[in-house]
This record gives sequence, C-alpha cells and structure tokens, in this order.
Amino acid sequence: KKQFAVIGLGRFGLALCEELMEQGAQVLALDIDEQRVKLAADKASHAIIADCSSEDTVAELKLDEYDIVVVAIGDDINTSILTTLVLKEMGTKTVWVKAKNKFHAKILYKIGADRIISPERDMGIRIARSMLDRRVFDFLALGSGLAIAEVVIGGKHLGERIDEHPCAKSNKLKILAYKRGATIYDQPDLSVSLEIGDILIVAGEEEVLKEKIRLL
Amino acid sequence: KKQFAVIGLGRFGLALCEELMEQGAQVLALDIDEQRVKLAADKASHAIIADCSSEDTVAELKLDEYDIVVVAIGDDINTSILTTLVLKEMGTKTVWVKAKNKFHAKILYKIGADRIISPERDMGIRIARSMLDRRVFDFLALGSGLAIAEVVIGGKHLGERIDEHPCAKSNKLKILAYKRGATIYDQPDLSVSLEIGDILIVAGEEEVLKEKIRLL
Ligand SMILES: Nc1ncnc2c1ncn2[C@@H]1O[C@H](COP(=O)(O)OP(=O)(O)OP(=O)(O)O)[C@@H](O)[C@H]1O
Ligand SMILES: Nc1ncnc2c1ncn2[C@@H]1O[C@H](COP(=O)(O)OP(=O)(O)OP(=O)(O)O)[C@@H](O)[C@H]1O
Repeated sequence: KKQFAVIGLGRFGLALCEELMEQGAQVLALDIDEQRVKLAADKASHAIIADCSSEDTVAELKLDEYDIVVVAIGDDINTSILTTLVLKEMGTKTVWVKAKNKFHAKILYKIGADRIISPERDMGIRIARSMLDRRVFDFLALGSGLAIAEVVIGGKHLGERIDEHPCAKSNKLKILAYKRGATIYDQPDLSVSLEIGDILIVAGEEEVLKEKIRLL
Repeated sequence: KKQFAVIGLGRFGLALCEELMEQGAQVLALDIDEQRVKLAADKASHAIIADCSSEDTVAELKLDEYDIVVVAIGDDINTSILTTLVLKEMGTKTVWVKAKNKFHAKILYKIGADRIISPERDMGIRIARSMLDRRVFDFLALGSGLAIAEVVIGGKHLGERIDEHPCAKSNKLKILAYKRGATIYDQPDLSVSLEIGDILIVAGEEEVLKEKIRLL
C-alpha cells in the first residue's frame, strides 16, 4: 500500500490530506505549527508536529521511504527549497512541491523536484475559460461523431432534477457524471436537484450535443 | 463583446488576465498597488491603479456595466468582502470571488457573490487524485463501450513522439489532445516530443484503453 506524506498544512496541503483520506489512502500530515497539526488530526492517518527542513527529522520520520512526499509550504520559499533539497538528497523517490512563483519553480526543478504545482496559476487559467463561454466549461470532440462536454448550470436550470435537464432528455446523450464544487459524482443519481455552478459531464452524438448546448 | 474586469493582480488574478487575453478577450486589470499594475500592463487590455472597495471608484470605472467582475483580493478578507458588497449593491450582474476560507466563502455568498473560487482547495483535491494512480489522471466511461482517459507521462515515455506512445498505436483509440502544464493542445501535433508530466487525453474503445493503460 502506498505511503504518502504532506508537509505544510495550509489550504492546499490540508485539502490534499482530506481528499487522500476520502479515497481510502493513508497520509502522514506534517507541519511545524502545532495549531495546524491539531486541525489536521482528523484529516490524516497521522498528524505530527515537525520541522521538515531538518535532515534529522526526515531521517527520524523515514520520509525517504515514502512513495510521494508533497511539500506544501507556501510563503516561505527558503524553507520550501531547503525541505525539497533535504528530501531528495536523502533519497526520497518522488517529491512534488507547491511553487510560489516562476523563480521558485525554476530553483525547485534544479534541485530535483519531480513535479511543480501552481494552484493559483492553474485556477486562473481554468476560470478564464469558464468566463468565456458561460454554458460550457469544456467541449471535446471524440471522433466517430461522438463528443463530450462539461455543461455549466446557470440560473435557468437551477432547482431542476438532473433528469429534467435538456441534456438528459435524449437517448443519443448520456450524463456520465456531475461536478459540484471540486467533487465529481460518478454514476450520478439523476434525481439530484441542480445548483448554480454544477457541471454536468455529458457525452454522446456530437451534433445532438451541440444542438442541446446551443438551446441552453 | 463581453467586458471582463479582474480586481487584485496576485498570481490567480494575473494568470486569469493573461489567459483571457490569450483567448482573444478584453480584460480590465485593477489593483491598488502600482507595482502590480505595472506588471499587468502587457497582460490586459487596460491596467489601472484603483482602490476598488470604494463606491466612487466602481462608479467612475463603470464596473457595474461589466459582464463578469472577478474579485481576486487574497489575504485581506475585509477588503474582499467590502469590494464584493459594493459591486453587487451597485448592480454588477456577475461577481466571482476568490475566498480565503470557508467562513469567508459563507459571508461572500450571503452578500451576493455569484461564484466562489478556492484555487488551493480545488488543487489539493485534484493532486490527491493524481497521487493515487500515477499513470492515470482521470478515467471516464462513456457508455456504448467507449471511454476517455487522461494518461500521465512518466519517465518511461519521456522523449518519445506522441505517435510513438502505446496509446497512439491502436486504430481503436484516438489522441484528442494533450496537456502540458496548464495548457491544452487541441488537434495535437503528433510529432511533438513528450515531457514528464504531460497528459495525453485518449478516447476510444474502453477495453482497448484499459489494456493499454495496464501495460504502461
Ligand atoms: N519547516 C517547516 N516544516 C513543516 N511545516 C512548515 C515548515 N515551515 C512552514 N511550514 C508550514 O507550511 C504551511 C503552509 O504554509 P503557508 O500557510 O505559508 O502557505 P500558503 O501558500 O498560504 O498555503 P495555502 O495557499 O495552501 O493555504 C504552514 O502551516 C507552515 O506552518
Ligand atoms: N482595495 C483594493 N483594490 C484593488 N486591489 C486590491 C485592494 N486591496 C488589495 N488589493 C490587491 O489584491 C491583490 C491580491 O491580493 P494578495 O496578493 O493578498 O492575494 P493572494 O491570495 O496572495 O493572491 P494569489 O494567491 O492570487 O497570488 C494584491 O495585489 C493587492 O494589492
């Protein structure tokens, strides 16, 4: 069974722990701040107060044996870099690091970070796309006359059951899932009542899908 | 043509402006800090120094006439709330707001924010999912024996052309797009050389796709 550790329990680090637990995985939550460790106690398998920029700490906690360690120390770039260096120098196989800006990211790559994460930048880009076409979050042609789209629920269909939505009313289309906030509901319960910002993931015949979207 | 405004040019706000411009849209970038406005000058149609928590400013800039205004003021919760309130009270149709935490989000909804954005929390959730299955970022069954998956490029296929990847070698599968960082390349150039972290978006017959993934 894979072992995961998250260093730094800000919003990103904490949400990461929570979701790993939700998916049935084990995660060790670490932070130098006692208060944050307390808040993480029920969102991780174990939550420990530790200064992870120290070699002794990394050795003691055996972090080098973990499958993936995520460094989610946000503001303090120096500590983030030092922690990453220590982890890689001590043989940690995979280290992912949240970068504060492009320079931080460059340095992290140079010292061996396996993946850089930029939540704010990524989100800026995704939000820009949903501003440009309010009814559709995403549209992919699948070839063979099929397509998949993410349809945003605005005011018009608020309160309707999913199976009352126009996209649910064609046997040429299928509602594969819906997203509410950051959670995806696979095998969706079609009696669920829609809320603003919900996203239906619809697939089927491209022409039928395009027409349904056009009429939304 | 739609009018967009972004208040607060931190990483999220700035990335948002950049992407809107990239997609050919117009965007007004606003910040109280001169330095940030300077940095945004080439990433927006217009960049103005302004304290947007003031009614006079909102009236002067006619922000109430914009289609979507995004409040991306991060740390200063009070200013974020005040700015949102002013915009909604003055009749701005759609206001999206970056929330710092759940309490901030609750207050924002109560005062009329149309959408709440939590980049760190959203990203924590998505990253958790890619930690759980390193080869696959996402897998959706489409019904009718078809499926779509997002396949992550690890060390094994680094440097190969897309059309040399196992998923490109079946006439039952199609590479619809690939993602590099936060950019999606539709109608992909299959001679492109793969880098670690690239994501191929593959669709086709579900059983063939599953088998290809299993052998990655
Ligand atoms: N040496 C260290 N060892 C372990 N944790 C640390 C260390 N230094 C800082 N941290 C922790 O990193 C956490 C995250 O940092 P911070 O809150 O600055 O990031 P952030 O970017 O605001 O987070 P987010 O955007 O995810 O909310 C803090 O809880 C802090 O206590
Ligand atoms: N009254 C105001 N009017 C306009 N801009 C403001 C106002 N108050 C603060 N800002 C701006 O909001 C911007 C974003 O805030 P801040 O940098 O605290 O957020 P952040 O959460 O760190 O951003 P990000 O996470 O997106 O990088 C700052 O550039 C700041 O100058």
